[in-house]
Amino acid sequence: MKVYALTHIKGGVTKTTTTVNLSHALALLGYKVLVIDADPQSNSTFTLTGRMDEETTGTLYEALIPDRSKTIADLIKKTEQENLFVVEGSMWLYTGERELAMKSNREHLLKKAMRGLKGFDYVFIDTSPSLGLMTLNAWVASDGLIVPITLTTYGMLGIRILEYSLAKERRDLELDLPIIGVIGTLDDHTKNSKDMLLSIRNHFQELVFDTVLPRNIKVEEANNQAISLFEYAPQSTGAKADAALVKEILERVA
Amino acid sequence: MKVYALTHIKGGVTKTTTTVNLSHALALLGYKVLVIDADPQSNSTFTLTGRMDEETTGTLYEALIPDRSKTIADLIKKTEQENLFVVEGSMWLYTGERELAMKSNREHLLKKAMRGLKGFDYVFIDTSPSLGLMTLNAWVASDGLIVPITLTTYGMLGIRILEYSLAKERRDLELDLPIIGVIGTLDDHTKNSKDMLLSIRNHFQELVFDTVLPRNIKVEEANNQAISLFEYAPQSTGAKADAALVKEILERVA
Ligand SMILES: Nc1ncnc2c1ncn2[C@@H]1O[C@H](COP(=O)(O)OP(=O)(O)OP(=O)(O)O)[C@@H](O)[C@H]1O
Ligand SMILES: Nc1ncnc2c1ncn2[C@@H]1O[C@H](COP(=O)(O)OP(=O)(O)OP(=O)(O)O)[C@@H](O)[C@H]1O
Ligand SMILES: [Mg+2]
Ligand SMILES: [Mg+2]
Repeated sequence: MKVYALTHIKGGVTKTTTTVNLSHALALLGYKVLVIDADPQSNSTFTLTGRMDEETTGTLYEALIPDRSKTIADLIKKTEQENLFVVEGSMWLYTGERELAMKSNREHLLKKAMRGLKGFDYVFIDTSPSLGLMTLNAWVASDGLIVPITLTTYGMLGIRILEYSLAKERRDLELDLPIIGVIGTLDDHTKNSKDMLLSIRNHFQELVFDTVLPRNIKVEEANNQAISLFEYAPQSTGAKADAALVKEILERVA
Repeated sequence: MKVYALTHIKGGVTKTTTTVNLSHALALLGYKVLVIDADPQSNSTFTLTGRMDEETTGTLYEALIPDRSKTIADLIKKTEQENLFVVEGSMWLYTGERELAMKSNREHLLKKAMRGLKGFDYVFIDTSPSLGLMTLNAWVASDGLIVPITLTTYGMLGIRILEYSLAKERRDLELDLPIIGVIGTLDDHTKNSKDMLLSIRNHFQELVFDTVLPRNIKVEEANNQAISLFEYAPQSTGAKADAALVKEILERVA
């Protein structure tokens, strides 16, 4: 079982979309996949289940906040996609920062809740655009980080904070927290995008996947309707790029 | 003097871009404007000053974290745009949540630091995509909130958490925290965008500005190069829409 956290402090770089589409692609290939939605916005939960209103029980909140917390295994729900399962996010985690800060072993709560979890080939954790304790829990619980980054100056600026924070947490928590891959996203095929991609490749070298995810309205449309991109528009440039990315990831981590 | 916070938990809805472009437009009209960058990413700071590396002193950090904190007036810097000033953001505020949580009067620190601030017609506070203590400080320090929202389901989902959090903080802090306006952004002129705009107008009614900000590559290009949109592409659809929005805001708040 491999666990990866999708992370970047910059908002809107496609953490959720990439989490969901990679998970769908792997599930279609027959891998058993779990998505853990660690973002209070719960956009992964909506996209995988269509659920807009939060259930009162059975969300990630119960694995992290109550003293008698549940395990991740207790919270797993099916999605309509065979082989693809989800632990639903919770908007009540938006104040999670303050509540987690007081708990013992506060950075390891998610990892603890995942003890004994088995039967999955891949687990993806979607995170919020922040570097707080929720995101830190996702980092600690994972084997490595996947960093989607838009081909913009703002995307690159966020990397400095990410790398600073990673270095700090590696020292403090005595953990590896490796970046296993960086994905260029929302490629507009402009000169801007080309130049930015070049500086991202210069900075991250071989960590950057060859596949760059194009901006493609079909991806946005599939998200808006909570339909799998591979069902909604299997021939779209977005779906083809996601399929190519999955192949690269499998080669890199197998 | 009117103080407004640009806020939305959803990442990438154009909080920063709208803060910067509205500020430029008002400054060009002769209003004296201050931007306070309360997002650790400091994208407003980069866009207004071109600065990528943080100064060791003179940022918002010094107004909020040290015991002998500075006032906002101490931290004001000029930009190249006449009438437009900035209080630079600080990446060290990314752990601000935990540091602020322990301070007395923790929601009012920014408001306190702004005591006695004068000589500005408008102050805009750019916030991060979160609802933590930094954002709460921006809300408490402002006369009202401006909520940019992309015409997507994810944008709308974020509104539920925003409204829940607003209601809670209004009760707890006994403050008005009015939403003075909602702006539709990144309009792709697709059926999707139209449908979403309709549901946003149904939900927020007269709070939604008539002007909708279009997706326009010139806006992204200006941001990437830290150049004012009104200098870089004054005839662009982006610049024209920002100018129309400013007129609406002036009518609404004058
Ligand atoms: N390939 C694509 N083409 C067009 N739009 C896309 C694509 N991928 C994602 N989007 C859209 O871009 C926006 C940002 O993507 P998404 O919400 O997945 O980013 P995020 O990093 O998860 O955001 P947040 O920081 O708020 O969690 C969404 O509206 C999404 O539907
Ligand atoms: N009108 C526009 N047309 C095209 N791109 C735009 C437009 N406005 C903003 N952008 C781009 O969209 C992206 C998101 O905008 P921006 O960073 O301002 O959002 P934000 O809400 O401040 O994000 P965050 O949540 O990370 O603070 C940026 O890359 C920006 O350059
Ligand atoms: Mg997301
Ligand atoms: Mg911003």
